[in-house]
Amino acid sequence: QRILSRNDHLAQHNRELLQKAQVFATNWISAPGSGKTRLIERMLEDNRLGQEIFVIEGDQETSRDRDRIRAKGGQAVQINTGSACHLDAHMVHEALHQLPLKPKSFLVIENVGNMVCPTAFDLGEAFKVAVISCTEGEDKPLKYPDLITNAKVLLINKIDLLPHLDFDLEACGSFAKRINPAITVFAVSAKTGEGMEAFYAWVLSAKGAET
Amino acid sequence: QRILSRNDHLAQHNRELLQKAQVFATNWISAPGSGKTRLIERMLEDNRLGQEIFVIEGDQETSRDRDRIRAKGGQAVQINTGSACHLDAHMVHEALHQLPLKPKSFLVIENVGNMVCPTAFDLGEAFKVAVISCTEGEDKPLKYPDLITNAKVLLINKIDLLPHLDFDLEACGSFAKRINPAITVFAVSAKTGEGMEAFYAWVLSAKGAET
Ligand SMILES: Nc1nc2c(ncn2[C@@H]2O[C@H](COP(=O)(O)OP(=O)(O)OP(=O)(O)O)[C@@H](O)[C@H]2O)c(=O)[nH]1
Ligand SMILES: Nc1nc2c(ncn2[C@@H]2O[C@H](COP(=O)(O)OP(=O)(O)OP(=O)(O)O)[C@@H](O)[C@H]2O)c(=O)[nH]1
Ligand SMILES: [Mg+2]
Ligand SMILES: [Mg+2]
Ligand SMILES: [Zn+2]
Ligand SMILES: [Zn+2]
Repeated sequence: QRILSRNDHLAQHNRELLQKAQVFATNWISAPGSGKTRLIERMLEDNRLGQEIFVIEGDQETSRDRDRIRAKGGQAVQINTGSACHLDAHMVHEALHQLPLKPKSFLVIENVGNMVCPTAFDLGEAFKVAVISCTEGEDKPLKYPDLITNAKVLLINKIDLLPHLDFDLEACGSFAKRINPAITVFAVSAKTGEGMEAFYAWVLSAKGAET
Repeated sequence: QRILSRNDHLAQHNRELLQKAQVFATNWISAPGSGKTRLIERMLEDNRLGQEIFVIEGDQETSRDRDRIRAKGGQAVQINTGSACHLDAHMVHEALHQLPLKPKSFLVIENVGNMVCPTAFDLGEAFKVAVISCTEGEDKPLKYPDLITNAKVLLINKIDLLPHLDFDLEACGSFAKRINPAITVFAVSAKTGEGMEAFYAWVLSAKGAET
């Protein structure tokens, strides 16, 4: 019988709270600057998920990401982690009680930009979303495998920049499948919206399966 | 009297070892995919530092970066950190004993891609080099301040992509100066070599001042 760490215990509490409130929560993890906030802005602009999107923003410092989400009409709270490099279930628990969550809505938890430590912490989400920007190089799934092992879906973002890069999109996707054969991969651009329709359809069916 | 942590103790040992060997060591920190390895490749290609460059590569997994450096004629060893998100002085100590370091040479320690945790660990280097890619957004110095506070120099890399980005180069530099007024900032492209001459001149004078 594995002794649940304090974090796992709280994560389980968060998960029960979210299930009772009928809120579908995901935990978004990437390197700094891969486009997590831009992707959430795009989801708010497109409004294709049919329900309200609430956002918990995690950053060492500033409320810049929360302000960007609010500017797009989203309800967002900001967690500043200071020297901590990842969100934990305790921080998220506090933030959950600050949001007027509605049944059937979505909760996006944008983690601190870091491909390593956030992958190990359960926050109470349904699953983790990994984001890799094609400006970072196709080798990232192999070099930072925890990101891929712990995610259900990988978004390869900023594909509008492909004409200007030496990035091998095929290789990046197959490297991810090598690390986690079950992962689903989408190539998208948060800037132009390319590829997002397929991702929205996938999220809606994943939500249907979970709730 | 601050009690030196075990890491600081070992870092001090590394620093003495490097000073005795007359090797000028720097610790390069960035987000994953900012171009640390590409910058080292560029330094090997340009050969403008006048002395041999030894490299310690830090990654969760793979020896891909070490192999890239060796392919450019550099002497490199690879440290795989597994689940650890940063290099520490103990890991570097082991690697130091594997390199045939020469007097007056350079040692570049490429840390694990992570803007947070590596900034807190002294490895025995002369100073830290921060790298931010202009594909990551100009807000990074404000959102990940530890990276800037702990660095002596900031390289804003990939400026060859500026025509295709909404990146504000001026703002990024001034945000960094706001966080750390003493930091020196260079705008460079590891791909085209633009801006590297000024950086080489700065490194040579910094090395002269330290040794
Ligand atoms: N060309 C292009 N740029 C993008 C895209 N998505 C994001 N960006 C840019 O990438 C930079 C970083 O985007 P953010 O949304 O702030 O990234 P993030 O992952 O939220 O960053 P942190 O929260 O700081 O870790 C900004 O300059 C964005 O404009 C995209 O699809 N295409
Ligand atoms: N256009 C352009 N691309 C660059 C430049 N520097 C690096 N890249 C590209 O950016 C991607 C990542 O470069 P790397 O050198 O592997 O970055 P890194 O910081 O060493 O990455 P990790 O060690 O995995 O954290 C690769 O696709 C490079 O080709 C640059 O100056 N301009
Ligand atoms: Mg963000
Ligand atoms: Mg590298
Ligand atoms: Zn960490
Ligand atoms: Zn020793």
